[in-house]
Parts: sequence; C-alpha cells; structure tokens
Amino acid sequence: TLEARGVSKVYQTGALEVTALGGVDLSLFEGELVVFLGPSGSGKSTLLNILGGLDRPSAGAVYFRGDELTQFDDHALTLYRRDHVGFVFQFYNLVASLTARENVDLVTEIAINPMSSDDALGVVGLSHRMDHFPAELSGGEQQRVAIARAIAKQPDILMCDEPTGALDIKTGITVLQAIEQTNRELGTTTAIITHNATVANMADRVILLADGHIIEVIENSSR
Amino acid sequence: TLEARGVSKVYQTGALEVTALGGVDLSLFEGELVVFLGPSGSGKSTLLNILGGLDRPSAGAVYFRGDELTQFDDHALTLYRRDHVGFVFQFYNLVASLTARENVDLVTEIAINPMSSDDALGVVGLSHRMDHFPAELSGGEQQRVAIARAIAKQPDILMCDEPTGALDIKTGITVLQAIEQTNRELGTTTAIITHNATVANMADRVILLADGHIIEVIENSSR
Ligand SMILES: Nc1ncnc2c1ncn2[C@@H]1O[C@H](COP(=O)(O)OP(=O)(O)OP(=O)(O)O)[C@@H](O)[C@H]1O
Ligand SMILES: Nc1ncnc2c1ncn2[C@@H]1O[C@H](COP(=O)(O)OP(=O)(O)OP(=O)(O)O)[C@@H](O)[C@H]1O
Ligand SMILES: [Mg+2]
Ligand SMILES: [Mg+2]
Repeated sequence: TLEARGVSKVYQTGALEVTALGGVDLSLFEGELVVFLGPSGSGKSTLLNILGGLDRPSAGAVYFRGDELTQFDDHALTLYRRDHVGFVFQFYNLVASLTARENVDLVTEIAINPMSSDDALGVVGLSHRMDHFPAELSGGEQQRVAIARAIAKQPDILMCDEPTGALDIKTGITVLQAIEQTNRELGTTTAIITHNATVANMADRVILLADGHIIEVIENSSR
Repeated sequence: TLEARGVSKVYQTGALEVTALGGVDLSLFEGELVVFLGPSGSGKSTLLNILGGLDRPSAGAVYFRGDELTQFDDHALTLYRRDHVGFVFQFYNLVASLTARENVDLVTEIAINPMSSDDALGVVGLSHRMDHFPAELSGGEQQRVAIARAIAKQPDILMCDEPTGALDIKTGITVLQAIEQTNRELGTTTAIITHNATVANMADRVILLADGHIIEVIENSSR
C-alpha cells in the first residue's frame, strides 16, 4: 500500500505563496487502478510526484508498505524510485540524444524484472520507429515511447500523468489497454491522471481533486 | 486564402525514408475555422508547420493571398510568420527564463495590432499567475500561456496544434471559446488540430488526415 497522510505542498515564490496541495489523505492499495481527475492547476501532478518520490511535501507523511518515505534521505528516495516506481511524465522527459529504443533501454538496464525494449515498443505500436530520435517522432509517438519506457520496467507502482493527452482516440485505447494489462496481469498498483472519460471507466476508484483537496471518491463496482 | 498544392514531405534519416505528407491539396479561406483530425503520426503537425511557414515541403507549393511561400527566402518566410501567423505549438515552446507575461510580451512587442499581455492572460484565466515562470505552472497553465501568446498577436492566421491536450473539459471550453471569439470577431483564419470531438462541432470544415493524405472533408453547415 502507498499512503498519504495530511500531505500538503506550498510553493514560495518571492512574496507570493501558492498552495498546490492542502492536506491530502489517501491510500493506493496493492494492484489497484486509480484515476485522478480535476481541473488544470488542481494539484494532480504535484500529488503524483510526491507519492512517486519525485518531490517532497511541505507537511504530512507518505508511507510505502509501512516505510515512511518522508523520512528517507535523497539516496534512499532514489532507490525507492528505481526499484519500485515507473513514471509516464506529463511532458515525456525523453532524452533527445538517444533513440526510442535507447530511451527504453535506459530504464530496463537497471530494472529488477524488465521486458525487452523491443517488446515494450511493440506493445505501443512503434516497432518500426525504434531507431528514431525523439525529434524525428510526432507528438503522439514521443508520448508512446515514454509509456513504453515505464511499462518495460514492470514496476510495483506505475504513475501516469496524462498518458493519452497527445493521442487520438484509437491510439489512446491501444495505450490504455497496455497499461490495464500490466495492472491486471502483474498486479501493478496504477495511478492515472487523465481528462479522458473512457479511462475513468477502467478504474477501481476515481478520485476528484480541486484546489489541492480531494473533493470526491467514486468506487467503480463493475471492474 | 492559404493554399497547398501537391504538398509532400519526406524525411531521410540514414537509409530510412519516412513520408510524412504524400501530396496534399487544400485551401483555407479567409476567416474560416477548420479542424484537422487524424491518428498519431498521420502528418497533422507537419502540414500545419508547412502552411505556417515553419517548415519547407519536399515537393509542391504553398500560396498566401497569391504569393508563393515556397519561393520565399528564409528572411521573407520569417516576415510572413511574424506579420501574419500566430502559433500554438503542440509542446508550447515557452521561454523558461521569462515569466508568463514576458512570454506573451515577446510576441506583442513585434506585432502589428496586438492585445495587451494582461488582457490575453485574463482571457485564458491566468491573471493571477502572470509573474510566474513556466516551471512554476502546471501543464495546463503552461498550455494556456502558449494560447494567450498566440491570441494576443491578433494575427491573420492562427495555427493551433492540440490547444486543449493538457486541459480538463471545463478549462478546455474556456480556451476554445477564446479562439472561436478571435475567429468570429476579427476574422482570423483558424486551423486547429485536435482529438477533442467538441471542437469539431465549432468548425466550418473538418479535414481528416491518414498516412500523410487527406482522406475526407466534412462541411459543417450549422455554423
Ligand atoms: N524529423 C523527422 N524525421 C523522421 N520522421 C519524422 C520527422 N518528423 C516527423 N516525422 C514523421 O512524420 C510523420 C508525421 O508526423 P506529424 O508530427 O506530422 O504527425 P501528427 O499527425 O502531428 O501526430 P501526433 O498526433 O502524434 O502529434 C510521423 O510518422 C513522424 O514520425
Ligand atoms: N514551482 C512552483 N511554484 C509555484 N507554483 C507551482 C509550482 N509548481 C506547481 N505550482 C502550482 O501548483 C498548482 C498545482 O499544480 P499541478 O501541476 O499539480 O496541477 P495539475 O492538477 O497537474 O494541473 P494540469 O492539469 O494543468 O497539469 C498550480 O496552480 C501550479 O501553478
Ligand atoms: Mg499536471
Ligand atoms: Mg502532432
């Protein structure tokens, strides 16, 4: 289980103070698929980054299988990310000087139980573009490389920030099916931020965020 | 009018050849709002970049009000872009070291008939974040700065590549209304690439692309 207890995040820029998260309590259970919805600027990316160990909260605590991440030093947090978490970032964060295949290899080389980069790129429909660089790929193709990179790691926890934002409906469904398959077959605890309503149907729970707070949780019994 | 005649684009990377566009014929009429739909990798961004003077075709010609853009030298093409075209790029292209307001000022300072940057940022709901840098804004907020920058210029032609990809439905509608208003009130010739079905309803015409070709054109009589 991944738990947030009273997590808040306040950014201080000069005299201005922006509260991105205002005291969030949340548990993600092993093998669960949870979708996060909410308006632009409501704190979705901030919450996922903190749960995934990419950012530290201003107050509150985060626990992974009983260990308190918020007490970890930088090195321990890096090991938590490396050994347990896969990310699909909102802006892909691909390495421009590496090909699609090399971007995926970057992660599989240090993963405990990876898929091959060829298989991962095949799953997202990019077998024919593995030796192209990010600048030679369209927006949606770059996003699919980012997804292949996260899936290839076969992590315990998969954090996806708008995984289908740059994709047409058909390509989006291919990608979502790949994420859902990893969750179902491997038991990957999966958190997806999206504005895409079809994704909400796939989830065990849908969590609504607004102005840095959880305002509603919807259980999806049909899954 | 903006016209493409037999426009094709072929990328050569090593031994591999990728045909992004395979002979496209198209006219965008003055004041028209046209939506481009199509799967990931079908050539939408490539077509908009060529029509907007950001890229040159491998073959074929592009005309703006009778002048042949494809005969322009680099300096003349820059003047065409500066004096006539506003862009909302798929990946925003904000300048990281400038605030939201300064990113918009960059364009209004050299525009012929601009809005103020404060007004443009107000239209997209970011009056309260004008002095923040891109890294201090969420994904959707950054996208809205990119839209404000294009609208503020009040250009003859507005090219929008996935303008609502990072936005929730409600915020997306605010932004689309701003684009539609500029088109209606100023007569801005507007081309929008999107996977968002509501946008297609706003358009005079919807153009479907697949594998670098136009496969269908739908006229929307209700507009
Ligand atoms: N520099 C390049 N070198 C090689 N191929 C390229 C290059 N730029 C684009 N392409 C290819 O051209 C095709 C069209 O790309 P384009 O960016 O126009 O697609 P798109 O329709 O905008 O897709 P998306 O919806 O994913 O953004 C894609 O298959 C892409 O990989
Ligand atoms: N470094 C920072 N400095 C100041 N404010 C910040 C910083 N990073 C994020 N914020 C603010 O915190 C709030 C939450 O941001 P977050 O990125 O979590 O939103 P989001 O829900 O992911 O939005 P979107 O759907 O637009 O991606 C936003 O108002 C954002 O502007
Ligand atoms: Mg975000
Ligand atoms: Mg594109």
